[in-house]
Amino acid sequence: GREKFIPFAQPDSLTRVIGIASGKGGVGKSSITVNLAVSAAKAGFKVGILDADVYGHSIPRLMGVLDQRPTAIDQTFIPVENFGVKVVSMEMFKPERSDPVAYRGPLLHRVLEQLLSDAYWGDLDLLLIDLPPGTGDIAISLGQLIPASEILVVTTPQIAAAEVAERAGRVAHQIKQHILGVVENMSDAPCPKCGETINLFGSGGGAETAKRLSDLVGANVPLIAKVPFTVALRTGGDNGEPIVLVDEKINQIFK
Amino acid sequence: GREKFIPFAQPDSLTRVIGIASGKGGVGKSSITVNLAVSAAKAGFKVGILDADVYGHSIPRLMGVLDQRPTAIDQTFIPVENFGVKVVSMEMFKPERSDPVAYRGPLLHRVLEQLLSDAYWGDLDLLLIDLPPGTGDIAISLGQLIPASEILVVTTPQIAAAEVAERAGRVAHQIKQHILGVVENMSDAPCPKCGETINLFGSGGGAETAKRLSDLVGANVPLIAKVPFTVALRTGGDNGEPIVLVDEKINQIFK
Ligand SMILES: Nc1ncnc2c1ncn2[C@@H]1O[C@H](COP(=O)(O)OP(=O)(O)O)[C@@H](O)[C@H]1O
Ligand SMILES: Nc1ncnc2c1ncn2[C@@H]1O[C@H](COP(=O)(O)OP(=O)(O)O)[C@@H](O)[C@H]1O
Ligand SMILES: [Zn+2]
Repeated sequence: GREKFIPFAQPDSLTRVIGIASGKGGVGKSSITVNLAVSAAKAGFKVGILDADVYGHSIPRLMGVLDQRPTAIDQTFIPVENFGVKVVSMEMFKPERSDPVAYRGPLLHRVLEQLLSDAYWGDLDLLLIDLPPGTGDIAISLGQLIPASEILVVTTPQIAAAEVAERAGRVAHQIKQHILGVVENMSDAPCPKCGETINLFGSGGGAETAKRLSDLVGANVPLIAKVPFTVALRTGGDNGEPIVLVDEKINQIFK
Repeated sequence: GREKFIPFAQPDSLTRVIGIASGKGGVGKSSITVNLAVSAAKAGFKVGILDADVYGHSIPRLMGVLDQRPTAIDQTFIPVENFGVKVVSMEMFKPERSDPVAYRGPLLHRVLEQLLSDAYWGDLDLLLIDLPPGTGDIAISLGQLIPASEILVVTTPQIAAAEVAERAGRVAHQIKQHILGVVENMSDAPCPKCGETINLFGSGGGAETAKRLSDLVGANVPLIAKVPFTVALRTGGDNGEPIVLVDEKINQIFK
């Protein structure tokens, strides 16, 4: 069919597009995406989230827009909005929420293209794209559809996770996408009773991933932030209220 | 090309084939697969693991066979073996371990078929297949290639995870695969200093997933086990020494 017009792929686009990637699932990639977006909106930026994680799509719950759908007007549709952030998710286009999405490769590319071109995003400063974990089709499609997009890699503290996280960065490098940096998530947690620091997931994984990716690209890929394991971050996510709204200390980390 | 001969798909096969599935990544699916396999081998069963998680493939590290490759003899190859368990992983077929696997749909089906037919598994009592997280191509392919295979769904304790975990079961139900049950992983952890139970990931997710899947299939889908969050399980995994080898209490849970 005809090529769709994607505003963010135009040379004069002022929107920064960042794909949030991880080698494995469950490292907190979607929670990081949501808290980054809401923190940026709190600071006055115009922000959108495109949930392209077809297998997980947890953004609607994390953003408190679980049963909302975009309003369709002709060929375009208006994203739902909460906490000052516009949200479009693959989940919103399924007939029944509990329908498992069993997309196959080439269909994924077309769906991503459609969400980028047909949604009426308006003038955004920042568009975060929550990619599926791993190095599959969609990460490659994003690089093809928006060559100027950048990649942020999320990983957990254990060294063993660095190897898988590095793979997510390698794909980006192969398709000449800029790797912005690494976020280590679920670092040491204090015991709620005695305050002892418990290192649930080991340590050093973020720095190790950043080092491996720096060696790969031949330039500095920084470890941008370490987000501690915080039970309130999880409960906030389960209830659709991102923690950066209520916890200024955590909000500072996301800034 | 010609249909490949898969011994486990034959009506007289005595091997129980179980796909280990999860709605999301990072819930401990691969760690559960490895500890189940090693526990069964300790109890005298002949066990194999096929690591079909193309995007994560963490089985070789968890099983302590990171840089080993199967020996090829003509058209067939001999799986690597450790702790009495035979292991074949998609990772073993890549030129460089750090190569990101960017397989697309139809290729995945053929690679799975090849690993099932060309590996010389011998007489197995049990074959565990570590599926990629989510509801994508490979879960569907397994049901097509081995219709008698069963599915075990792994989830974490928070209720929010039950919705995604349920999806993994729905695909199995749609392709008429039997859902064996649910395992809840990373349940309450004791503080190493004061012993206080910390509920890192909430509670009730396993029971909720089992209930939803029971309603879906119209029969009892049991919550088979709850595995506590155990730092030694993580460190054992990172070092390629499954915890059931050294911790009898945990081994009892896996039996
Ligand atoms: N820093 C953190 N502290 C505590 N829990 C976290 C943190 N980050 C993520 N989580 C929890 O971990 C689980 C997985 O997070 P999620 O964002 O869904 O991961 P992913 O998108 O990588 O699959 C969720 O239950 C989430 O609430
Ligand atoms: N019961 C547990 N207690 C402590 N850590 C665990 C437990 N189960 C898994 N883990 C850790 O959680 C991380 C994710 O586990 P993994 O088996 O790779 O998940 P998946 O295969 O679902 O992506 C690993 O670092 C692993 O060591
Ligand atoms: Zn304590």
